Amino acid sequence: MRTIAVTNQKGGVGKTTTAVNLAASLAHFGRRVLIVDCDAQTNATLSFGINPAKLDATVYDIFTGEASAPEVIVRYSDRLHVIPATPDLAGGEAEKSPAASRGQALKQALSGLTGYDFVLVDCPPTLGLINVNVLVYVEEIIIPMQCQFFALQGISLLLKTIDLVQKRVNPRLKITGVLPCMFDGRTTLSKEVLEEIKGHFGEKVYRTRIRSNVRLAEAPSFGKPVLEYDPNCNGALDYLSLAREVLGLAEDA
Amino acid sequence: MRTIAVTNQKGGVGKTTTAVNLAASLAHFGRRVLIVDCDAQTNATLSFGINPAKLDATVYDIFTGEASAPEVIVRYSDRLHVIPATPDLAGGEAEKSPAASRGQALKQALSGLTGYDFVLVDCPPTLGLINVNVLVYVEEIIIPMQCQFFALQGISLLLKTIDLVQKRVNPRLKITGVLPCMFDGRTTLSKEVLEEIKGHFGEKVYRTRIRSNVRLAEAPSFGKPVLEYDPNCNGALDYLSLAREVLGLAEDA
Ligand SMILES: Nc1ncnc2c1ncn2[C@@H]1O[C@H](COP(=O)(O)OP(=O)(O)OP(=O)(O)O)[C@@H](O)[C@H]1O
Ligand SMILES: Nc1ncnc2c1ncn2[C@@H]1O[C@H](COP(=O)(O)OP(=O)(O)OP(=O)(O)O)[C@@H](O)[C@H]1O
Ligand SMILES: [Mg+2]
Ligand SMILES: [Mg+2]
Repeated sequence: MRTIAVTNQKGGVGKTTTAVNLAASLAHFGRRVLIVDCDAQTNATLSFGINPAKLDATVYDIFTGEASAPEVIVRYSDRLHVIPATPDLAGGEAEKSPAASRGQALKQALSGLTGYDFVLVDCPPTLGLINVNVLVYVEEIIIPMQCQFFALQGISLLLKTIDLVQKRVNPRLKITGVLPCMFDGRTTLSKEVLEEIKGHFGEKVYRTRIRSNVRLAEAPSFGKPVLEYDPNCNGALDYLSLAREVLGLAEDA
Repeated sequence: MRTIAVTNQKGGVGKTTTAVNLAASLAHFGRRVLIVDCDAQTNATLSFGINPAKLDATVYDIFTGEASAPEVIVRYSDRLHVIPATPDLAGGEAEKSPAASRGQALKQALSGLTGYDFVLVDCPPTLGLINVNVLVYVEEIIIPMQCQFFALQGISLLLKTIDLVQKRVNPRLKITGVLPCMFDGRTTLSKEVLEEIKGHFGEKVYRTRIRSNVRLAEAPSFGKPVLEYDPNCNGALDYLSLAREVLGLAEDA
């Protein structure tokens, strides 16, 4: 089972869009996927048409240790399940449980999971205790980056945090890949920033670039991943291409 | 003197782009403007070509009370001054000073300022103590919103926070305006979300919409506001239009 955090403390760079659509694309290729929404903004939850206001059991109860994974998992489709988030995650209370305050809450609740090939975790745009819980649990990290001027700003702080967790608590944690998002191939700026990102991360930068595509912004308002909303648009094709890279498949699989 | 926070805890919606370019546009109309960067990502600071790594004195020292405003202000141009940020703001230490922990640090340091017509504050994408310090200090708030599906998500939390500060500490605090950013007029989604935003905020939504314009994303990499980088592009025109609305000027001023 591969466990992957989709994280970047910079806001609005494509974390949720990537977590949701990579999850759907992996399921499309036959994998059983669980996506865990750890963001109080509940954007991933909403992207599957799940209304956080109507739920009793969410990832919040996983953090407080009051519920087990099976009690909170929502089935979106046969191969795509969701642990939803709730705005209550913003209160600062979720991190206060003994396990969460040591970064162990997700690991304790989810390491025993069976029946999934992939667990993807959508992270909030912060470097706080919730994110630490995620980094302690997963073995892989995908960093979405918007190819704009500020993309590499603050990246050293993210890398330091990852490094700290990896050295002290989770030796298997590694950055699997960096994903250029909202890519606008027509502008010199995008290409320059992409070069800068490659200079920084080298081989880790995925060949796939997620191009700017309005369908990706529209799909959440229909409560479905883009693959269901418009299977032939660039957004869908790009995330299928990313899934192939993540799976190590040939480009025409 | 008008004091305005540019805030929205959602990431990547246009706070910095708005703070920087509204500041420059107000200066263009002859006003003396101070822009205060309160974000550890230092994006506004970088947008003026200021390198945070080379500074001894920043807004951090304002928070800790170790420096006064005149000691940290950097002159970008005659009418446009900057209090720069530093990545150290992320450490959680800045908020620990007696004044900052009560939300009073900015107010104490900046209320005595003279010589400016406008003070604009660029806020981080959080609802933490740094933001509270900003809300305790300013009298006005501009909320940039991206016209996408998640725009109104989490807005109630922001409004609650503003309400709390206004009731308990700062009765003159008010939301002056909501600014549609990164507006893509071609898509139905943008128009639908704009309608939703208007339904929510009514008259407070500026007539000006900041259209998606790559020049706005490029300008920071040249260390200057868009008005200097490309004075005739849509980005420049839109922020001049916003400045007119903020100043209460006629549209052809
Ligand atoms: N490739 C794309 N093309 C067009 N729109 C996109 C693309 N990727 C993301 N978006 C839109 O941009 C906005 C921000 O994306 P997203 O929510 O995925 O970022 P995020 O990093 O999860 O943000 P946050 O930090 O707030 O969690 C959303 O409205 C999303 O629909
Ligand atoms: N109207 C626009 N057209 C094109 N690009 C834009 C526009 N407004 C902002 N951008 C770009 O989008 C990105 C996010 O904008 P910005 O940094 O202003 O958002 P923010 O709300 O300050 O983000 P954060 O929450 O990280 O502080 C930046 O790279 C910026 O240059
Ligand atoms: Mg998100
Ligand atoms: Mg910003």
